[in-house]
Amino acid sequence: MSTLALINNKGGVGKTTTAVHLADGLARTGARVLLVDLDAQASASLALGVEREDLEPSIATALYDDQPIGTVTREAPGADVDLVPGSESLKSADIRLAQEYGRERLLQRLLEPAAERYDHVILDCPPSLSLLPINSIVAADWFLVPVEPHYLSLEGVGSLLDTVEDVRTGIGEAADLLGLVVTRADFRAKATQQVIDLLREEHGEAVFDTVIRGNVRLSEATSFGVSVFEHAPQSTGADGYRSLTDEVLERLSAR
Amino acid sequence: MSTLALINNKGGVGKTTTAVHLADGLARTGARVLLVDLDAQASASLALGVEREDLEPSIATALYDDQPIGTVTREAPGADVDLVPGSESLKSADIRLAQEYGRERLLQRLLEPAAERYDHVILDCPPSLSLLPINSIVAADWFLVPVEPHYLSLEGVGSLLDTVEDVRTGIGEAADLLGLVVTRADFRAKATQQVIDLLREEHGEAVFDTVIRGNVRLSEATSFGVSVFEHAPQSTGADGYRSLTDEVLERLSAR
Ligand SMILES: Nc1ncnc2c1ncn2[C@@H]1O[C@H](COP(=O)(O)OP(=O)(O)OP(=O)(O)O)[C@@H](O)[C@H]1O
Ligand SMILES: Nc1ncnc2c1ncn2[C@@H]1O[C@H](COP(=O)(O)OP(=O)(O)OP(=O)(O)O)[C@@H](O)[C@H]1O
Ligand SMILES: [Mg+2]
Ligand SMILES: [Mg+2]
Repeated sequence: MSTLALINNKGGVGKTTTAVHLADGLARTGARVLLVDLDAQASASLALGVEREDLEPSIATALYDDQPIGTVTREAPGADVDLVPGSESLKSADIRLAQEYGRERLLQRLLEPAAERYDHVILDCPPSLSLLPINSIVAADWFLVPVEPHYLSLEGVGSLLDTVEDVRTGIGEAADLLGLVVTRADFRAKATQQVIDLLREEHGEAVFDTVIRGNVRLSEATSFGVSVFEHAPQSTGADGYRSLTDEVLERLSAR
Repeated sequence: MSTLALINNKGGVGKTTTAVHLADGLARTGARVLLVDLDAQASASLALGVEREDLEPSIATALYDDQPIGTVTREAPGADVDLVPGSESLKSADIRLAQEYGRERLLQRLLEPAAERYDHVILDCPPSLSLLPINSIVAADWFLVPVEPHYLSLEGVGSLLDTVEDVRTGIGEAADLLGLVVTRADFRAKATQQVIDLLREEHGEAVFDTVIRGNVRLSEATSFGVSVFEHAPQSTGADGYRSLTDEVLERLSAR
């Protein structure tokens, strides 16, 4: 089993879109996949067809009330993926979990039973480096960093990778970088290729070959509660995420 | 004096871009403006020309070490605006400030001396509803919600407005909504107008007339550490934010 976390404290870079499409992409190769939504916005849950008023029980129930992960797992309505939804009760996670012993390992312990049932577990995280993303970094084998090819997004990648190393030193273990994924790329903008080149110069092989272009079909699919593979299978968004799924599988089997 | 906070826990919707351009837009009308960067990513500080290694002393110094706001205020390199930078040390704000008495009013107390010196104070917040955005909601007179016209962004607006009312009930005061600002609008996508119509249907007059279109000049300007008024004054991005600045001034004088 492999556990993959989507990490970037920069907001709106495509963490959820990538989490949902890797989950469905991997499921379409026949793998058994669990998607865990650790964001209070519950974007990944909504994107896979859960209604806002049906989000509970969520991952918060398992984290706060020590319930086994199986009691909060359900089939995602919009894809052949199992889902543990996020919910608004995650808003107070930092304050509620701050005093717990081993507060950075809560998710790792919770996910242990998942090892036998699933081939891949995908963790979608909120745009921060607070306790839930830190828990994901500790629980995951690998992490992926979606990066929008704008200068602002580029600036923060280095310090994000440093934070993961701080977690490794402080807690004793942390996920390894599977790669940086360029997302929402708009090649009409001159800066896009420049930023991608800078990223490849600085991070080399760590940057996935696949570049996910801006494609309205991706945000449209979300509004229908299905993946783009279902909503617009011939679109550049579907091509991009099929290619990324293949590359992720290649990198996982090579390690 | 008016204090305006940019609030939205959805990431990447244009909070920082709007904060920076309202600050500079208001300064260009002759007003004295202070921009406070409450995000550990320090996007607003970087967008106005501060180098990443020069971010300290930041707002964190004032919040953690009880320093007066003046000691951490500087002139922004890229605009005629005073700036209190953000910095990575804000990452641990929730845990460090959780035990303080009146932890939701720390920023309000800190900004009191600013009332005589400035006409407007702009607060840029991280993409969360953790302690720093809550402090901003308590400290500000008004808040603006940038919304990207995608279904996912739309979903969360209602619950965000509910959270502000919870703050008002729990703490005893909170900012009033100045308006919802549609940002990063791409009219090539048919869903864009649909989502804007839904937003106006649901929130009526609260939605600003000005719609900020997607315009690469905006992210380019950020990479040069200046506003779009400086980098590309004839661009649709500059037009959009000039019009928004006017509308904000109208709404402030009408209240
Ligand atoms: N390649 C793409 N093309 C077009 N739109 C995209 C693409 N990727 C993501 N989006 C849209 O951009 C917005 C931000 O994407 P998403 O929500 O996946 O980012 P995120 O990093 O998870 O955001 P947050 O930081 O709030 O968790 C969404 O409305 C989404 O539909
Ligand atoms: N109108 C626009 N047109 C084009 N690009 C834009 C526009 N507004 C913002 N951007 C770009 O989109 C990205 C996200 O914008 P910004 O950083 O302002 O959002 P944010 O809500 O502050 O993000 P975060 O949630 O990380 O704080 C940035 O790279 C920015 O340059
Ligand atoms: Mg997300
Ligand atoms: Mg920002």
